[in-house]
Amino acid sequence: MRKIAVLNQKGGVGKTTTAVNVSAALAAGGQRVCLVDLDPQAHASLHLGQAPGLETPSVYDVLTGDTTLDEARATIADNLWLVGSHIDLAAAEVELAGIVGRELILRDKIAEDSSDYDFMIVDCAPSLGVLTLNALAAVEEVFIPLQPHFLALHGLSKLLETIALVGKRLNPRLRISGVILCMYESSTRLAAEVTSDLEEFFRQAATHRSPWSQAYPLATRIRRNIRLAEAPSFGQSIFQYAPDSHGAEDYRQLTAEILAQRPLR
Amino acid sequence: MRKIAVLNQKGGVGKTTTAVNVSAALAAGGQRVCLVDLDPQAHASLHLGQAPGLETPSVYDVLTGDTTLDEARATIADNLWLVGSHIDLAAAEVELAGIVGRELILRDKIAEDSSDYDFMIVDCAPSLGVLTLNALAAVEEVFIPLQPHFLALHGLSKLLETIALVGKRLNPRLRISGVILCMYESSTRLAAEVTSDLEEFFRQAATHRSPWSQAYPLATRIRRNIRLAEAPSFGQSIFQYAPDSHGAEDYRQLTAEILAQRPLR
Ligand SMILES: Nc1ncnc2c1ncn2[C@@H]1O[C@H](COP(=O)(O)OP(=O)(O)OP(=O)(O)O)[C@@H](O)[C@H]1O
Ligand SMILES: Nc1ncnc2c1ncn2[C@@H]1O[C@H](COP(=O)(O)OP(=O)(O)OP(=O)(O)O)[C@@H](O)[C@H]1O
Ligand SMILES: [Mg+2]
Ligand SMILES: [Mg+2]
Repeated sequence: MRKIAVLNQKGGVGKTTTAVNVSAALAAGGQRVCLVDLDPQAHASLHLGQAPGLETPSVYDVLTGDTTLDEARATIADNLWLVGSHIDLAAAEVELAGIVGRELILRDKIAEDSSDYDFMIVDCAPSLGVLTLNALAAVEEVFIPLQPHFLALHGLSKLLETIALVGKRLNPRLRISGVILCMYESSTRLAAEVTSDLEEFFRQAATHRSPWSQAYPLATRIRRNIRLAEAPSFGQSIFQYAPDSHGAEDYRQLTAEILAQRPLR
Repeated sequence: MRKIAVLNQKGGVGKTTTAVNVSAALAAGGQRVCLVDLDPQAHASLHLGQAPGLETPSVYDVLTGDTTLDEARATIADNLWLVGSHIDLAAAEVELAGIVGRELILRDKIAEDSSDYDFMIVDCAPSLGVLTLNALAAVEEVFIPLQPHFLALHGLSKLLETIALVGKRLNPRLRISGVILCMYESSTRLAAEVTSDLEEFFRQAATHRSPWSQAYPLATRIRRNIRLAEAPSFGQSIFQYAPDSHGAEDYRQLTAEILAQRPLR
């Protein structure tokens, strides 16, 4: 099972749109996928037309109580399951504050879960708090969606340091599988320049053997496409809502690229 | 002096772009403006080519030490001053945790400041923590930039409740002066629908006499314009970087609309 966190502490860069649509594309292609919504805003859950916590338990109950992943999981479509979120999760940061091993709860619950998936994908909140640390301690791969604007690289360094620290102290198997260029405004100079700065950044990292020296920007760029912003208001992935759009095309291609990645060890 | 917080806990919706460009437009029109960067990411400071904290004190020193606003203030242009931020400010949340009246520090420092401005504009971080509470306790008006996408109204309710609570407990003069539609994708159905939902929301609020019953979406919409994303990489406002662009046009018009607002009491 490939266990993946979709992470960037910067808000509104395409994490949820990526987590949801890559999950949907993988499932449509026959991969068994469990999507975990680890954001109290619950946007991934809402994107797929779910509102957990009202009648079904949510990931909040999994992290703060005895609920198993299985009890909090809902079937979304063939091959696609969701462990949904709820605004109560916002309290988890405070509730878990004193608990020993509070960053390892999700990892333990995954270990106790007997279901087998090909992919577990965790959509993270725009923060580096205890919820996101749970994701980083539990998965083996991180994908970083990034909008190619000024200051994108600024936030990236801080994020990479946090990931390296978790890798060192909590999870030696953690690696960055790639940076995903999202909301890409084609044919603008800004997108081209930030992208080339990013490529240079990772070329440098590779020569210096830093903890992220195997990370790289994926070839597929997700272009700006209003259909991607419309799909959630119908509770659908882009493939249900607008299968012929550029948004669907790009996420299909991105998913193929992710599937083709060979594990690095 | 009109004291304004630019606030939305959702990330990447146009807070900094709005705070910086409205400040610049007001200053160019002869208003004396002090911009306060209350985000540890310091994007407003970087947008104007500043990197405080290295040699000059920053708003971190103002909030956690004896530094006055005057000592942390830099002149940016005619009529435009900046109290800049620094990543150290991220520690303020923790450092101020036990302090009595920790949300009122900025208000006290403003009261001790003898400089007179026509406008003080505070750029907030995407969070409702102690830094943002300092802004809400210190100002009298809140502007809420908002991207007209699905779930924009979702986050708005929570934000309005927080503002109402601060208004009730800490700052009875606090009011919401308006919602600013940013990153507006003209001629998309999504922008039109979310905007009309927003207008309906505030029409309802007006009839129910809720604490935000005088809030409304401003008529000026800030359209998506790549120039607005490019300007910060040159350390310039949109008026210096691309004075004839749609971005400059829209922020000029928004500023005129803000100037024309009559105080509600
Ligand atoms: N390629 C795209 N083209 C157009 N709109 C997009 C694209 N990707 C995402 N969006 C829209 O932009 C907004 C932000 O995207 P998204 O919610 O995926 O970001 P996020 O990083 O998960 O945000 P948060 O930090 O709040 O969790 C959403 O309204 C989404 O529908
Ligand atoms: N109207 C617009 N058209 C195109 N790009 C824009 C527009 N407004 C803002 N941007 C760009 O979008 C990104 C996010 O905008 P901005 O930094 O102003 O949002 P923010 O709400 O302050 O984000 P944060 O929550 O991180 O503080 C920036 O790269 C900015 O340059
Ligand atoms: Mg998200
Ligand atoms: Mg900002």
